[in-house]
Formats: sequence, C-alpha cells, structure tokens
Amino acid sequence: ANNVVSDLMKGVVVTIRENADVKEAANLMLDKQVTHIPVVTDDYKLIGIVTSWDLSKSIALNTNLLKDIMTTTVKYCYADESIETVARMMSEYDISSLPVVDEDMKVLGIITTDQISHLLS
Amino acid sequence: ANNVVSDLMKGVVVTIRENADVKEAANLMLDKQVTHIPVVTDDYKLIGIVTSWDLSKSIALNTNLLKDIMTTTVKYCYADESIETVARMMSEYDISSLPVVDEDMKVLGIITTDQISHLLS
Ligand SMILES: C[S@@+](CC[C@H](N)C(=O)[O-])C[C@H]1O[C@@H](n2cnc3c(N)ncnc32)[C@H](O)[C@@H]1O
Ligand SMILES: C[S@@+](CC[C@H](N)C(=O)[O-])C[C@H]1O[C@@H](n2cnc3c(N)ncnc32)[C@H](O)[C@@H]1O
Repeated sequence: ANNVVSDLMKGVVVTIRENADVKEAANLMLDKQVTHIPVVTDDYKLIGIVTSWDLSKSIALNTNLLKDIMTTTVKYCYADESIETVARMMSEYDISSLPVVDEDMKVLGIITTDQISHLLS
Repeated sequence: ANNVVSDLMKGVVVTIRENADVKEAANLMLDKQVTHIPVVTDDYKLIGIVTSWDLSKSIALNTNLLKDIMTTTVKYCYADESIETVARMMSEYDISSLPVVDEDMKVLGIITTDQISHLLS
C-alpha cells in the first residue's frame, strides 16, 4: 500500500555534523539538490535539522556557524506511521520535512511535502 | 470543491523586484516565513522566481546580486487548473511551488507542495 512513511520516504539521506559551517551546508544543498539536511552525531543519531530557509538567517545575521542557524528542537517520525499523520504534523508546525528515525533516534530516511504532494499527481 | 488551484492558493504573495539584492531576499524570507518569492516587474508581471534553495548558490558563489541566483525560466500555472495537474508539474520539474498568473502574466497567488500535502492530512 501507499499509505505509510516507509512506502514513500527517501532512504538515502543527506546528513551533516553539528560542527560543520554554513558554507558546507550550502554546498551540500547545491550539490545534492536538497533543501532539508538532518544534523546527526558520529553514530547517525538525530540531533537537529538545517534547511535552505535557515540559510536566510545566516545571510541576514551574517553568521557562518551551523549552530547559529540550525533547529535543535527537531520534529521526526517513524517508518510505520501513516501518511495522514505526518502530513498533519508538517502542516501543524509549518515544516516541509520530517526525518524518519528508529527507536534509537538513528536516521533511516526523510519524508517531505514534495513527496506527499506527488501522491496527488 | 477542493480541486482547483484557486481553492488552495495563497492570494497574498510576497514578491520582489529584479534589482533587489540577495540580502533583501533573505530578509524577506525570514520576516514573512516563506521559501519561494516570485520576481515581478513594476506592474506585477512574473519574470522569475527566487527560493531559499537559491540562497545556497549565493553562499557558495559568494554573490549578492539577485540576478545571479534567481531562475528566469519560471514555471507557472492558472487559477482554474486542477490540483492534479499542478502536483504533476511540480513533481516533474522537482520544484516546490508555482506562481499563479492571469493571461497577462500578472501574479494572482502562489501554490506550494506544502498546501497540497496538507490536503492529505
Ligand atoms: C517554520 S519553517 C518555514 C519554512 C519551510 N516550511 C521549511 O520547512 O523550511 C522554517 C524552520 O523550520 C525548521 N524545520 C524544518 N523542518 C523541521 C523539523 N523536521 N523539525 C523541526 N524544525 C524544522 C527549519 O530549521 C527552519 O528554521
Ligand atoms: C530544482 S529545485 C530543488 C529544490 C526545491 N524543490 C525548490 O523548489 O526550491 C531548486 C530550483 O528550482 C527553482 N524553482 C523553484 N520554483 C520554480 C518555478 N516555479 N519555476 C522555475 N523554477 C523554479 C529555484 O529557483 C531553484 O533554483
């Protein structure tokens, strides 16, 4: 069926480390053509997220530290959740993606409003 | 019904002029909490688009001119088109929004994958 997160999520995820700088994040977005990058630890656990919208903060505040622009109160979901649930969550928080994690907070994938919108086409 | 662009689009659109600089675009995205800004002429005709993803180009290439990062081959849609059609168009071109224009290319609104995804919640 087409109705849980694992059916739709991108399993290959572009990720970044907390001590990276804004330039690295920008280059990663450019090369990999992505707008949302989960921030992870050495062993791939989710600790934050940085998006192309956060780059606007970096330009406005003139800062090059990822820590200054990333979001640490990151919202996430699980692979077995329904598409309706994650669509509602993203709408409620005005966010365009949710990293998918396992019970140890390891990043398994990412789901975005682009992918959900594609279901209607 | 909930199935044409005008039912869903945001009628209030944040827009910008071609001679603006990247800093202005970044500040606009930050203040208005948007990720896609149609570029318009004096009389509100669509001539391009700049998105938060384009900011990654500005940081990578170290440029402050909007002209260097905006997309001029802008895709758009009309208010009476079906949601399925615009969802398919955005998926095909890997874009997250379409400005809505009238027959004179005047910007009437904008539709995004966030709004379409919200329909499934
Ligand atoms: C309020 S949204 C508005 C723009 C757009 N919808 C987006 O998601 O980027 C922008 C902020 O949401 C944050 N954000 C995006 N995805 C998130 C997630 N899964 N959890 C928490 N914050 C997130 C970004 O770090 C950014 O600071
Ligand atoms: C290929 S997309 C990938 C990232 C994301 N899906 C987005 O729309 O920004 C990024 C590029 O698409 C362009 N773009 C976004 N909306 C567009 C539209 N309606 N028409 C033409 N290009 C568009 C942006 O200017 C940006 O250079």
